[in-house]
Amino acid sequence: GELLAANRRQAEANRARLDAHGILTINLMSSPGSGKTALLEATIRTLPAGLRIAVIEGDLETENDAERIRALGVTAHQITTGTACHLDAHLVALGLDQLDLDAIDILFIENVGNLVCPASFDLGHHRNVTLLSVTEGDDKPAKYPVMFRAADLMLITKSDLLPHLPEFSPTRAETHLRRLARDAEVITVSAKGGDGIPLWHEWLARERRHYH
Amino acid sequence: GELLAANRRQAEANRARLDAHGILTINLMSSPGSGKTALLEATIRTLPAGLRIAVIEGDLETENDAERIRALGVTAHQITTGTACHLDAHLVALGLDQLDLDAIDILFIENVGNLVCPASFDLGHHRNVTLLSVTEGDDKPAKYPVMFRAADLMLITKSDLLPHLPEFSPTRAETHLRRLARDAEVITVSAKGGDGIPLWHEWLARERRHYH
Ligand SMILES: Nc1nc2c(ncn2[C@@H]2O[C@H](COP(=O)(O)OP(=O)(O)OP(=O)(O)O)[C@@H](O)[C@H]2O)c(=O)[nH]1
Ligand SMILES: Nc1nc2c(ncn2[C@@H]2O[C@H](COP(=O)(O)OP(=O)(O)OP(=O)(O)O)[C@@H](O)[C@H]2O)c(=O)[nH]1
Ligand SMILES: [Mg+2]
Ligand SMILES: [Mg+2]
Ligand SMILES: [Zn+2]
Ligand SMILES: [Zn+2]
Repeated sequence: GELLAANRRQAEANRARLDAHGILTINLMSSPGSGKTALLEATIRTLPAGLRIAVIEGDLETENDAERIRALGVTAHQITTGTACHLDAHLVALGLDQLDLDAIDILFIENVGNLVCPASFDLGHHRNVTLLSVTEGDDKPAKYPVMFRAADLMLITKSDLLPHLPEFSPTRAETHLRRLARDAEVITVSAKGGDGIPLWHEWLARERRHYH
Repeated sequence: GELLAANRRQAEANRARLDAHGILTINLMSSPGSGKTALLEATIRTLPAGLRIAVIEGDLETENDAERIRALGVTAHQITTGTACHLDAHLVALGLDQLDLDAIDILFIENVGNLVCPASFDLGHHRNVTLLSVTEGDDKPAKYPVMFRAADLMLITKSDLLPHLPEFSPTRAETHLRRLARDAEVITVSAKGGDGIPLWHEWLARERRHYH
């Protein structure tokens, strides 16, 4: 309805602003606790020389996640939504006002932990990255299809725990994704052990070349 | 507004119907994959003699969870919401029509995996049980307060994984819950190993005596 139409207009304005500054913008989505912030921490620890990033964090309450990012020396702006279970383009526009857009190559937006609503709100970003942790079960792409249909990349996270979770099959998770007629890439990572993080950096580099 | 008022009226009608049959009704909520269905499977495997249960499952798509319950010989009705990220009293009323209410002592409603919206919709149930898995992080009660404020019981799940997750502290999780001025009980369980399941059965028995 009117709400989504207004959001779309604001998202287009956000994207134009981001494009004018040559910023690749990634919308990170997942269930609560799937490892979005941990992935950003692992990304920062292995950041290629000269790559400048910033983060917009979305949560109902607390500055916890922005503080974790700032502790590693990277700019992070925290949006607290109060009760909304997803970010929208208007909240992100206010966040952009708080950042020096001339000093950023990649902007990460860590959305509110929710495997449904966030997929429906364009923020003005370029790519949707959906995280699925091995601890949640490999059936989630089938049970929460709205989110996984929207994914440009699916990251299977916490792979260091796989030896303790014999019932999780990365192949089954990918099969469920494919059944949604999605040809999104899939990368398996561990923010703790570092597995797959180089592939994640390669994907980001490819996307930067594609968008700017 | 009007939507929540209509939901409240339907919830009262549902609760009157459930009370007339002496049924204790539990609303199980959590993030996707925190172990709601696994908890129900463990509950069924250790069901006290003579206790009759049924399950209403809520998901966007698939019959997966209801099939897991039916595979253990317990009645389960699956609600598929399509896009809604939470159950409401109207959907539950339709589910009640599919059950033999004279054959049930405890009805479990497994809500859609979402740590925000489901807490705001009364289904006509008696108690809210919120699951927090050790794999999600102990900060969730602080970051998703709407859900944890509504909890009558918090179950910390997948405790068998604790040896592999040194950064999760059950004490910190409980402290975050208490800071919300909530005196809800906390029980730590493992659906896989069976730890804590007897305490969960004891809590259910106490609640049945309290309500009927
Ligand atoms: N073993 C293991 N644990 C991880 C990994 N990544 C994250 N975790 C743990 O998972 C929990 C949640 O991680 P977060 O980074 O806070 O997850 P999040 O998705 O940002 O959570 P929200 O923002 O609250 O939705 C924490 O206890 C982390 O330590 C990983 O690669 N391996
Ligand atoms: N180690 C361990 N794994 C568990 C436990 N309980 C559940 N799991 C695993 O966690 C994953 C998700 O479990 P489910 O029971 O499907 O979780 P759920 O909350 O019902 O998921 P949704 O209904 O999709 O939101 C599965 O891979 C389970 O095997 C447990 O006690 N210990
Ligand atoms: Mg986070
Ligand atoms: Mg389930
Ligand atoms: Zn929402
Ligand atoms: Zn909702």
